[in-house]
Amino acid sequence: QVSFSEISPSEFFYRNRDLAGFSNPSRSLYSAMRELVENSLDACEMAGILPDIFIRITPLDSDESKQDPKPYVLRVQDNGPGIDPKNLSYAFGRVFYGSKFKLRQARGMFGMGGTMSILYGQITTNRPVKLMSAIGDGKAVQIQMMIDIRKNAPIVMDKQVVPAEGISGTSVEVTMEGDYFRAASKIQEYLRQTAVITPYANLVFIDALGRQFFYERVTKEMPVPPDETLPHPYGIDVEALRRLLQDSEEATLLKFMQQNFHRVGENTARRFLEFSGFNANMNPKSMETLQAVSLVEALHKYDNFLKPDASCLSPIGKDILKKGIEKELKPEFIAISVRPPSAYSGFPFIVEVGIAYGGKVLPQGLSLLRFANRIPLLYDEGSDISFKILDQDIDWRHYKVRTEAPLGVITHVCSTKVPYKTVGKEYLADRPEIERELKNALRDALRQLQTYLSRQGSMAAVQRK
Amino acid sequence: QVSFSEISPSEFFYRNRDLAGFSNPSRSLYSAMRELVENSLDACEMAGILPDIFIRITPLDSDESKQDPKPYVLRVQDNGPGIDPKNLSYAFGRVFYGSKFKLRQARGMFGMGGTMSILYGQITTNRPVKLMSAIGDGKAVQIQMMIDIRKNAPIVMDKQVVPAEGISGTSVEVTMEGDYFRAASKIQEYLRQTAVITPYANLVFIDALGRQFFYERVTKEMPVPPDETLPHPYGIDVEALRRLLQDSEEATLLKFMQQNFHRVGENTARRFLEFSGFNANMNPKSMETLQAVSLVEALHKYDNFLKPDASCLSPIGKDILKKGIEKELKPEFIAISVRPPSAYSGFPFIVEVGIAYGGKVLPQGLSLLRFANRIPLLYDEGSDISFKILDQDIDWRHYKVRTEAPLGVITHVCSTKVPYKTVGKEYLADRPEIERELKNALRDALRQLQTYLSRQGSMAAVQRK
Ligand SMILES: Nc1ncnc2c1ncn2[C@@H]1O[C@H](COP(=O)(O)OP(=O)(O)OP(=O)(O)O)[C@@H](O)[C@H]1O
Ligand SMILES: Nc1ncnc2c1ncn2[C@@H]1O[C@H](COP(=O)(O)OP(=O)(O)OP(=O)(O)O)[C@@H](O)[C@H]1O
Ligand SMILES: [Mg+2]
Ligand SMILES: [Mg+2]
Repeated sequence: QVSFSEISPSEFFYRNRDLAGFSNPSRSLYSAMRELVENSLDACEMAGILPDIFIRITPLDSDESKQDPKPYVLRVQDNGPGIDPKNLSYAFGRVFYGSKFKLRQARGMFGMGGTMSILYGQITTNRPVKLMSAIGDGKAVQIQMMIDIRKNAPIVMDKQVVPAEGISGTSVEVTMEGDYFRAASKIQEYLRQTAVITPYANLVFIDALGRQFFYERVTKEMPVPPDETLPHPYGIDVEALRRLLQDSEEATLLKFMQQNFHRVGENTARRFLEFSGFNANMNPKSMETLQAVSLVEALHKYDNFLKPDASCLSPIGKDILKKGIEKELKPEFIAISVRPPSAYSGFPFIVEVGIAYGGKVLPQGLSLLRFANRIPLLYDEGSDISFKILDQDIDWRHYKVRTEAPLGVITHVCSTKVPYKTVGKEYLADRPEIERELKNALRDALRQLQTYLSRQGSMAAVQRK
Repeated sequence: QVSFSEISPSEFFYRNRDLAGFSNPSRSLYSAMRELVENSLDACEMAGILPDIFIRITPLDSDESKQDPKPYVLRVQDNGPGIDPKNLSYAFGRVFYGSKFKLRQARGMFGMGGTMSILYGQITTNRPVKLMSAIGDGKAVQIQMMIDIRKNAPIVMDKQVVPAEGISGTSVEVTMEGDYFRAASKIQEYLRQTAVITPYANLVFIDALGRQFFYERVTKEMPVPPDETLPHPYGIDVEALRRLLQDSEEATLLKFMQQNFHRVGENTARRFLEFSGFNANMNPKSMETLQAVSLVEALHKYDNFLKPDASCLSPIGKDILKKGIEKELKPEFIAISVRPPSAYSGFPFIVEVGIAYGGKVLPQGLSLLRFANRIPLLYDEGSDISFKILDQDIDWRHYKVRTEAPLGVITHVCSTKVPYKTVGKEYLADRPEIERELKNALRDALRQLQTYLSRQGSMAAVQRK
C-alpha cells in the first residue's frame, strides 16, 4: 500500500528542473546558453587557449510569424581542448559526471549543467543533441545522442569520426523549446557582462532575429590557470578524514598531515600533533573511529594553521577588472578594491569589488553587477548577500553620493567552492566570512570614491571663486 | 590530465549539503529536526492515525559547561504506521529513495530529507543512527546503520527483532554536531507553528536544557488523506507522454486519453482529438515521435480541459486555520480567505490566507507566517513570493491599517508539487498563477479587516457622541 521507489539523478532533476534553473521556456533558453558558455570558458582557460566562442540561437521553424514560446536550435562552439571521445557521451548524458569535482576554482562544480541543457531540449522537442569534439589528434568525433532519463545514461544514436587536421574544440547543438522574446535582454546582458570580465575572449553571438553581436578580445593576456589544492584543516569533517586515512600511503601520522592538508609543513604538523596529543609516529591506517573524531575536533580548534593561499584561485585582478569596467560602463571614475585571500569553512576565497561612478552608460541610482567565479549572476538579486549589504549595511549618506547619481557596484567572489544557494547558481548564500570581506572591499572602494568626490567638490568650489 | 569521475547522489549532497539546508551546526540541527518531524506527520496522516510525536534533543556530553557547537542526540518518535522492514534501511540510507514520488500532496517530495539528517550526523560524529520501526504485526525491528556515502547505500551494522504487541510507529535517533544555543528559538517556533496548523497532533518536545514543551491536540478531526491523481494535460511534456504511451495498455488513443489524464472523460477526449487532428481509434503504441511532439503541443493549446480538482490536495480548511490562529495568536480579529483550486503548469494547488489583527501576542507591525503543504517556512522570508507581495503589491494605506498595529498574515500554499526554490524547502519560487491567487486571497482577507476596522471606527465615533 505504501510503495517505495528509487529515482536516478537525471530523473530527479527532470522532475525538479526548476531547481536547476529550467523552470520555463524563457528561463531555460537562458540557462542552457549560460551552462554551455561556462563550459567552453572553463575548458579554454584550463588549457591555456584564448577563447573563441560562437553562440547561435535560431528558430527551428523559419516561419517568423510563429509566436514564442517555440522550438529553437541553440548552438555553442569553442576552440577549446575538446572532450576525449571516451568521456564525451557521459559528459553530456549523465548527471553528476564531470571533471570539476576538485578543489580548484572553476565555473562548473556540479557535473550536470551541460546534461540539463540536453535534457531540457529532449523533453520539450524530443530531438537528439548534436555534439562535435576534436582533441587535436587530427580527428573530430560527431555524435547524435539522447539521454535515458530513468537510467541517467547516454543513448548514442549515431557516431562518426571525420578528419580535423590541427584543430580542437567542442560544439553542442541542442533543439529546445524557448522564448527568445522574453529571454533576449537577459541573454544579451549575460554575454555583455561576460565580455566585461573576460576581456581575453572573443564572443560571437547571432541571435534569433539574425542580429550579430561581436565582443572582441581587448587583451591576449590570460589569467594563470589555478592549481588543484589540498583540503584545509578547518574544512575537514569526519567522513573526509576517514577517507584520507583509508587511502593514505604515508607510514606516519606526521607525514600524513603534511601530504594531505593545505599548507601543512613539518613544523606545523609536529606542533599540531603535540597540541592534539596524537603520536606523530602512529600509522594513519591504525586510527580508530573515535580517535578520528577527536582528531577532527583538534583540527578545528588549533589556531596556528596557516591561512589558505590563493594558488587554487584565479581572481580577475585589478587591471582586467578596471579595463572591463572602463570599456563597458565608461564611467567618470573607477575604484577597485581587491581583498587578500580568506576562507570560509576551510574553502579559500577572494573578494574583488569595483565601483563605477558617473558617465552616460549607467542608469541613475544604484546598479549592482554580481559575479562569482567569473560567472555573471543575473537572477534573484534581492536574495544575494551583495544586495543585502548594499541595502542594509552601507550608510550611503556618509559617502555623500547623490541618490540620483549613476553608481555601479561590481562584486566578484571567487572560491574553490562558491556557496551558491541553488543548483541553478543564481545567488550566493550568506556566509559571515564572505559578508565581512565584501563589506571591507566595498567600504574601501567607497572611500576612494569619497576622496574623488570631495576633490571634485573642492575643485568646483575653487572654480566658482 | 582532464580526469572525469561520477559521484553518487549522497556524495553530491555530502559535498553540497548547504543546498539541502545543512550548512552549519545550528541550521543542521533545525533541518534534521524538521525533516524527521515532517516524515512522522506525513506518515500518520496517510495512515489516518492521530499523530503523537515525541522530539528530544539531548547533549551527548552531560558536562553542561561545554559550549556550542557540540554533539547532540536528536530523537524523533511517532505512533505512525512504521516502515516495512524491507524498505527501512533504504528509506534512511539512500538519497532519492522514498514513497512520495507521486502526484499527491505530502510534505515530503525529494526522497532525501531523512537520509540527509542521518548523513549529517555521520559526517560530524561518525556514530550510527538507531532506527526502530513497528508496523503493527506484533514485532519491532531495531537497526543500527550508517551510510556508504560514495555508494549511496545503507550499511546495516546491527539488526534485532523484538516483540511489540499491538503498536506501530517509527523512531529515529541520530547523533550529530549541533548548536542548540543558536537554533533554539527557530526550533521552538517551528514546533509552535506546526501546532497552529496541525491541531489534531500531540507534540511533545524536550529540549537540550531539559525543558518540556507540550502542544496538546485540540481536535480529533483529521483531514481526509489526499488521493493520488493523474497528470493534467497542461503539465505534460514529451518525455512524460512517451512514457505513458510506452506503458499504455489501452487499445485506442481515445481510451488512452481517458485513462492517463486528470479529469478527461470520453466527451472531452473525443473533442480534443478532433481539435488536434488525431485519430481516436489509433493504437497509442503506434505513435511516432514527431506525432507525440505535436500531440503535446495540442494538449497545451486546447482550451477546454477541465481545471484540476482538489481530490489530490489537502488544504487546512477555514475552521482549522481559524482555530489555530485563535489559539496561538489570540488576536482581536481574524479573517480567512480560501481560494478555489487552481493550477500552475498543470499542478493543482490551493491558496489559503489568514489575517490576525490586534491582541497581545503579535508584535507591532507586520508579521508573516508562511506555510507550504502544512510545513512552516522559517527561513529566507525576503526571497519568498508571499513576502514580495506584501512588500510590493499591497497598498496598505488603502486598508487604513495603522503601521504600528499588530498585524499577522498567514499564508498556506498546498500543491502536488510545491515550487520550492531550494532542496532545503526554504521558500517558494515566483509562479504567476500562485502569485495571483495569493494576492486575491490577501485582498479578500484585507477587505474583511477593513470592514471590521471601519465598523470599529464608526462605533468609536458613536461612543464619543
Ligand atoms: N565545451 C567543453 N569543452 C571541454 N570540456 C567540456 C565542455 N563542456 C563540458 N565539458 C566537460 O564535460 C563535463 C560535464 O559538464 P557539465 O556542465 O555537465 O558539468 P560541470 O561543468 O562539471 O559542472 P556544472 O554542472 O556546475 O556546470 C565538464 O566537467 C567538462 O569536463
Ligand atoms: N516516520 C516515518 N514513518 C513512516 N515512514 C517514514 C517515516 N520517515 C520516513 N519514512 C519513509 O521513508 C521515505 C524516505 O524519507 P525521506 O525523508 O528521506 O524522503 P521523503 O520524505 O520521501 O522526501 P523529502 O526528502 O522531501 O523529505 C519516505 O518517503 C517515507 O516513505
Ligand atoms: Mg558545466
Ligand atoms: Mg521526508
